[in-house]
Formats: sequence, C-alpha cells, structure tokens
Amino acid sequence: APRIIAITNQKGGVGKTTTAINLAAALVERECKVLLVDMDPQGNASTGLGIMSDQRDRSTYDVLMNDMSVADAVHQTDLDGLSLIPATTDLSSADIDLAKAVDRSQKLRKAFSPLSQKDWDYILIDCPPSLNLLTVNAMVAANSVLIPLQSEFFALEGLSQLMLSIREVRQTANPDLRIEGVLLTMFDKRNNLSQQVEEDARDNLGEIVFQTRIPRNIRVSESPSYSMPVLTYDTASQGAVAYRALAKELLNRAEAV
Amino acid sequence: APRIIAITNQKGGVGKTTTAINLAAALVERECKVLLVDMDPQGNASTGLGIMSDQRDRSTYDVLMNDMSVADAVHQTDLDGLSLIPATTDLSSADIDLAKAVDRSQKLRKAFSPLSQKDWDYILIDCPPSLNLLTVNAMVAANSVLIPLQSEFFALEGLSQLMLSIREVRQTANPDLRIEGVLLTMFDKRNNLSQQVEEDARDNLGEIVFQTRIPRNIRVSESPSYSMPVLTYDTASQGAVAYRALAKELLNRAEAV
Ligand SMILES: Nc1ncnc2c1ncn2[C@@H]1O[C@H](COP(=O)(O)OP(=O)(O)OP(=O)(O)O)[C@@H](O)[C@H]1O
Ligand SMILES: Nc1ncnc2c1ncn2[C@@H]1O[C@H](COP(=O)(O)OP(=O)(O)OP(=O)(O)O)[C@@H](O)[C@H]1O
Ligand SMILES: [Mg+2]
Ligand SMILES: [Mg+2]
Repeated sequence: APRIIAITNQKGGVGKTTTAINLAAALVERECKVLLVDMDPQGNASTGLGIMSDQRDRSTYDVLMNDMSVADAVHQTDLDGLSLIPATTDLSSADIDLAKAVDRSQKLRKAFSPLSQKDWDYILIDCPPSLNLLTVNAMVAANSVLIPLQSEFFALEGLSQLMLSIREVRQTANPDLRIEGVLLTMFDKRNNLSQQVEEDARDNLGEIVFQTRIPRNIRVSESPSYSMPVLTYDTASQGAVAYRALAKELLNRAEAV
Repeated sequence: APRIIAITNQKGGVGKTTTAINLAAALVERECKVLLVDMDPQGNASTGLGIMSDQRDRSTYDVLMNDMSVADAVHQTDLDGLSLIPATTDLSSADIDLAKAVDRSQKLRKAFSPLSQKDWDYILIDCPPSLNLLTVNAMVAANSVLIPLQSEFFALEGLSQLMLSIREVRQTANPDLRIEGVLLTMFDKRNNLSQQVEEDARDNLGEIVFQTRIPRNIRVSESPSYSMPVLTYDTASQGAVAYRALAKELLNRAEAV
C-alpha cells in the first residue's frame, strides 16, 4: 500500500502547503508516484499546482461526502507522476456535515483502502490550520504525520497541543500513527529567534526533527503565483535545494525503519 | 457602547494576533480603554500579553459556554488600560459544542450586550484561522471587521471567500457589520510580490485598504517571546511606528464616519 503522510499543524502560515507541494515535487524527481490530497477549503495546494477553482468539478469534498472513489476524483498536474485531488470551498461545511455521520473520522481512510502500491508510492495530505474533523480524517487515514514548524516564537506554543491530538488519534482510531518528523521552515540563520527555536526543538524532540532545514527564500513564495513548485520555478534556488534534501532524508529514514 | 472590531482572516499566519496585540497597545497609548478577547484556541494573544496558560482560570470558553459575564472573565495585563479575556485549548471543542445550541452564533453578542462606553472604548477580537462558529460569533458580535492581508500570493486567494462570509453574516445576523479595513502586513518594499499584492488590493478594494502598511520587521516577531507588544519591546522599531500610524488612521476614520 502507498505510504500516507498527513502534513499538519494547527498554527497558521507555517509552511504546510508549501511543504506539501514541494516535497511532492521532490519525491516525483526521485521517480516516486505521488498523490497530493488537498484537505484545506482554501485550496492553496490546488492553486499552487495550477488546478484553478473552475476546474475542480471532482474534489476532496466528493470523496468525503459523496462516496466518490479516489480514482474518479484524481486530476493530473503539469508534473508527470504527480496527481492531485483538489479542494473546494464547500469543504469548510464538511466539518459540520461530517459531525453527523457515524463513521465521521474514518471517511478518508475508507476511501484509501482499495489503493495499492501500483497506484502511488506516496500520498501526501495538506491539512487546514485547525484540529477539526478534516485534520482528524487525515490523521486517521495516515501512516505518519509531518509537522512543519515555523522558526518563530508562537510556533512552539501549539506543538504540545498537536502532539496531544496525535496521541489521541493513535489511542482511539489509528494505533500505527507515527511522527514522520518535525521540519523547521522559514529558517533564517542570521536571526536569533530561528536559532532559539531550532535549539528548543532539537532539545525537546531530538531525532524527530529533520536535519534538513528549509530556509526563508523569496523564490519559494513567488513560485505558487506561477502555478509551479519552486523545484520547477527556480531549480537552483535555496528553497529547491532544501526540499530535495528533505525528500532524500525522508526516503533514507523510510529505508532505515 | 464600545466599538467592537473582529480581526479575522481564515488564511493562517497573516498577522491577526500580532495586529490584535499591537493595535490594542497603540490605542491604549492614545488614552483609549481596550479589551482584547482571544477567540483562538492556540491562545497566542494571551501568551503575547503575558497571561500564561496556568493563569487562564477564567476564559473565553467560560463566556461562550458557561454564561460567565465579561466582567468576571476579564484579566488585567501589564499595560494600564488594556484588559484581556484569555483563550484556552478547550475552546477548540466549543466549535462542536456550540453547534448544538439554539443561539449558537449569538453567544458572544449576548455577553457583550450589558457593556457600555464606561467599560471600554474598543473591544478587539483575535480570531482563529478558520470560518468556524468561533469566527462567526465574533462577526455577529462586532461592529466591523479588520482584515490583515499578508503581502504574499496565497493571501489574496482567500479574500473573496472571507468577503462572502462577511456578507452572509450581514444578511442573516448582523446587518450593521462593516469592513473596518484591509491591512497589508509583513510588507517588504524591496520585493515585487509585496508590491504586486498591494497594487491588486488597492485596485480591487480601493479605500477599504488602510494607507498604513505594516513592514516585515524582526522586532515584531521577537516581542511576544518577551510577553509584550512591540510598542513596549522596541518603541522606535519600524513595527511600533507602523502600528501607531494604524491606530491614528483608525481613529481618524472613526471620526469621519
Ligand atoms: N521557505 C519559505 N520561504 C519564504 N516564504 C515561504 C516559505 N515557506 C512558505 N512561505 C510563504 O509563507 C506563507 C505561508 O506558507 P503556507 O501557505 O505554505 O503555510 P500554511 O501552513 O499552509 O498556511 P495555512 O495555515 O493558511 O494553511 C506563504 O505565502 C508561502 O508562500
Ligand atoms: N510585521 C511583521 N514582521 C515580522 N514578523 C511578523 C510580522 N507580523 C507577524 N509576524 C510573525 O509572523 C508569524 C505569524 O503572525 P501571527 O501569529 O500574528 O499571525 P496569525 O494570523 O495570528 O496566525 P494564525 O493564523 O495562526 O492565528 C508570527 O510568528 C509573528 O511573530
Ligand atoms: Mg496551507
Ligand atoms: Mg493568531
């Protein structure tokens, strides 16, 4: 079966979508077949990969609420090997709609159950900035959670709450849920705050924190306006180099397990 | 009655909390009495003003779910004239708990109804990164909405969705809800992306966009780790100067109306 990774952190603006898009692109460069599932009603991952809002006739909402199969909901992106299930704004009502369903936190997992390694090597799920039913669905369906951590003060504050939620999902619905890793994002080595956050993270979380740090890099934030990952937009940029290093580290960890 | 402003944008990490804390501090400098209500389960505004999680025995959750009065829930901060109702993590379940209540979107407005100008001149509400029942409660209780807009590509994408939600609240629950303004945050004048976002925002939204832009300024992101607004942490910083200019512009607009 594919390896399923939920990219989540309820703190907003920490680089979840940017990591989902660029890690997916870096895995595809390494000959992996990747599916990106956009679970955020904002639809930033969908836009960042060039699937505009008027092209999202089949979406994550359909998979969760209308029993559409993953195979029917998938869109091709401009990148060979990278497929996407886009998000629409009606996903924001899925939270309240799902609350009434019996199997409300299992919907995504059930949709993934027919899938095999032949379909995809990796499924990445971009989560909204909240610990709501959409994020819980992603954690229940996933093998592991990748946590982007912005190198800023407020970012550390939410981490313990997130770890509690992961433990709760592990105890109630998904006993195998692991932490893939914590990823330092928007890192600026000239700035004390970034260094402080890295020190705190490595002291408290140890090996869980990826060695790879993603630097703050303007080319990263420009790339979605051209509907492409930074790896395509500016292949030699610091951002592209860092996301390739992350893919390599992730694949090495997977082999070691 | 106090003027009530909800600071909201479902896009994460755009500067809602930073604006709530520093605009509150700048209004206090101008002799206004201000109450800041933290509606985000992350509790960043509470931490940023020095009310740590073990001191939040009375909180926004109590006001919404346990009929605690605003007067009983208020904490003093280190700043004379600035009071706070802190947020706790159980607020994240308030969303699902509130869904069952009859008057689920009116809870905060009812809690504010006994308040008068003698209590506060301004009430600022820091919202979570989502269009959930907590944010709807804030919009129903508010006179106006202030929208921080990060000067980045993904930021513009969510704006139309937010405007639709504001219109919906105006039509169903709060006919007087106005837009206080759209505030450009983390603005970097050396960077094309920032200039592009400013141009797009002023072209599409005109006068709604504040003249004041908040620059990206490291002192702003350092100040919450010292539990103080940037106005106190580094009074001469570009961030402090910009938030004072914002308070002045806001007060001028209020007089003009
Ligand atoms: N390494 C980086 N260097 C510079 N800018 C970055 C970097 N990573 C992300 N950004 C920018 O920071 C902003 C926030 O990133 P992003 O939208 O990926 O975060 P998010 O966690 O998905 O946000 P949300 O909580 O709203 O879903 C975006 O404008 C993005 O382009
Ligand atoms: N003008 C600025 N210059 C530099 N850094 C800033 C500025 N404004 C905000 N920040 C930093 O950017 C990050 C995001 O800001 P903030 O937490 O206020 O956004 P938010 O919209 O409240 O996020 P959330 O969606 O999680 O509630 C924080 O680490 C903050 O310190
Ligand atoms: Mg995102
Ligand atoms: Mg905030």
